[in-house]
Amino acid sequence: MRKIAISNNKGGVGKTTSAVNIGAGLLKFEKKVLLIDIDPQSHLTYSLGIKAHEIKSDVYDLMTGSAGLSNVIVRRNGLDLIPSSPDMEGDKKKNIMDTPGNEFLLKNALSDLSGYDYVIIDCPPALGILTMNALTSVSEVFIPLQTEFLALQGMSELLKKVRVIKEKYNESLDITGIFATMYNERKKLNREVLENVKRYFPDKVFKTCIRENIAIAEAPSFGKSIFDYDKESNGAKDYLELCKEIVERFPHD
Amino acid sequence: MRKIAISNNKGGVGKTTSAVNIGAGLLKFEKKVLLIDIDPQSHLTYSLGIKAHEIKSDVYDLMTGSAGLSNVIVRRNGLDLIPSSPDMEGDKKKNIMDTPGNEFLLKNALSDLSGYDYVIIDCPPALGILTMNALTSVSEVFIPLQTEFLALQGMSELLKKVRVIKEKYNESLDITGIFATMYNERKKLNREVLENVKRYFPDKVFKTCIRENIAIAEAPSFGKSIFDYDKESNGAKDYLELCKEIVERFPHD
Ligand SMILES: Nc1ncnc2c1ncn2[C@@H]1O[C@H](COP(=O)(O)OP(=O)(O)OP(=O)(O)O)[C@@H](O)[C@H]1O
Ligand SMILES: Nc1ncnc2c1ncn2[C@@H]1O[C@H](COP(=O)(O)OP(=O)(O)OP(=O)(O)O)[C@@H](O)[C@H]1O
Ligand SMILES: [Mg+2]
Ligand SMILES: [Mg+2]
Repeated sequence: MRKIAISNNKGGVGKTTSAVNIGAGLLKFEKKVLLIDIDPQSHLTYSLGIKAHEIKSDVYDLMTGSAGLSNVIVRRNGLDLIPSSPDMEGDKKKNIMDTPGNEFLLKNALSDLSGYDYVIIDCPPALGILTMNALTSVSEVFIPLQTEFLALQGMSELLKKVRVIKEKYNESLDITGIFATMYNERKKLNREVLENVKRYFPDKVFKTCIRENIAIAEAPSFGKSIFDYDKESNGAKDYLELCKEIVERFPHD
Repeated sequence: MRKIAISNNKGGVGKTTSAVNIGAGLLKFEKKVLLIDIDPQSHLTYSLGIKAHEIKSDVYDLMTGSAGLSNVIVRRNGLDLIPSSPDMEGDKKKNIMDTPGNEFLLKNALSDLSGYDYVIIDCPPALGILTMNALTSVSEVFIPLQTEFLALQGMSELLKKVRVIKEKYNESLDITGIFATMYNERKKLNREVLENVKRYFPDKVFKTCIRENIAIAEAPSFGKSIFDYDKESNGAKDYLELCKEIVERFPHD
């Protein structure tokens, strides 16, 4: 079972979009996939068309032990999901912060999970306790990178955080790869940033770039992955290409 | 003195970009402006070309009382800034969380601030303790909105948070306005979301939209505002237009 966190503390770089579409893309390779939404904004949950009132128990209930795996997993469009909810942001988050061993709440809750080939966790744009829980539960990190100046600035903090977690909490953790999102090769800025990233992190950048494609931004308003929304789009082609690379490129090769 | 927080828990919607360019735009109206970076990612600080090693004391030192106003303010391109730094994310943030009265640390630190017409605070993509400090220090909130489906989803949580803070901590707090960012009128999704926002929040949407403009994304890599980088660009025209509206449109009109 490959467990992957999609993380980047920079906001709006395509974390949620990638979680949905990598998840859906892996189904095309006959993989069983579980998605986990650990962002209180719950955008992964909404992107699958699940409304807030439909959620009986969420990832918080799982982490604090008030619900088991079988009663938090919902199924949509062939994907299994452990949903999140907005009230994770307030007192509930504070409650998680104050629980002893709070770095491992999710890891412990997933300890007897089976029956999946891939587990994919969508993280919030932060390096706090929720992202910490994701990074102690997985052994792979995928970093979506918007190829712009400000997004590149945040990378060093993220890499530092992954190194610290690997040393102190989760020896198996490693960055499997960085992939460009919203990429437009006609924009000089995008080309320059991508060149920079390839130079800084030579063997960590996926070959596939996800191009800028309006269909990708439209799909979540219909609760669909890019494959169900517009299978002929550049977005569908790029995410399928990326999934092919993911399946063939094992971690820590 | 108008004190404004630029806030939206959705990531990547143009908060930092707007803080820099509204700040620089207000200089064109002969206003004295102080920018405050309260996001540990420090993107507002980097956007003005200030490197991490140049910062002697930051907003954290100000909030915890280990530095005064006069030794945290740096000046660049005519703008005064209270910088942030990445180490605000770890133990320092935990220290703020555990300090009694931690919601008002920034407000208290700014209590004898004078000599400015506008104070503009750039917030992180979250509704935690740092955004809380910003929202208790100001009486106006500006909400940059990327006109896409996922960005619209986050609005209700943000509005709820502002209402709670107004009731419990800061009676003077109000949303002055919402403005569209990265707007492309040729994209149906952008037009539809903008129409939706105008219907939901009739008198809260600024007339000016900030159009999608690559020069805006290029400017921070040179440490410049859009006005210094490319004054003929759509970005410069739009942010100037927005500033005109801000100056003319007083809060709570
Ligand atoms: N390749 C793409 N082409 C066009 N639009 C895209 C693409 N990828 C993502 N988007 C859009 O960009 C916006 C940001 O993406 P998304 O919300 O997935 O980022 P995120 O990193 O999860 O954000 P947050 O930091 O708030 O969690 C969304 O409106 C999404 O629909
Ligand atoms: N009008 C625009 N046209 C083109 N690009 C833009 C525009 N506004 C912002 N950008 C770019 O979009 C990206 C996101 O903007 P920015 O970082 O300011 O958002 P943010 O809300 O501050 O993000 P975060 O949530 O991470 O703090 C940046 O690369 C920025 O340069
Ligand atoms: Mg997201
Ligand atoms: Mg920002």
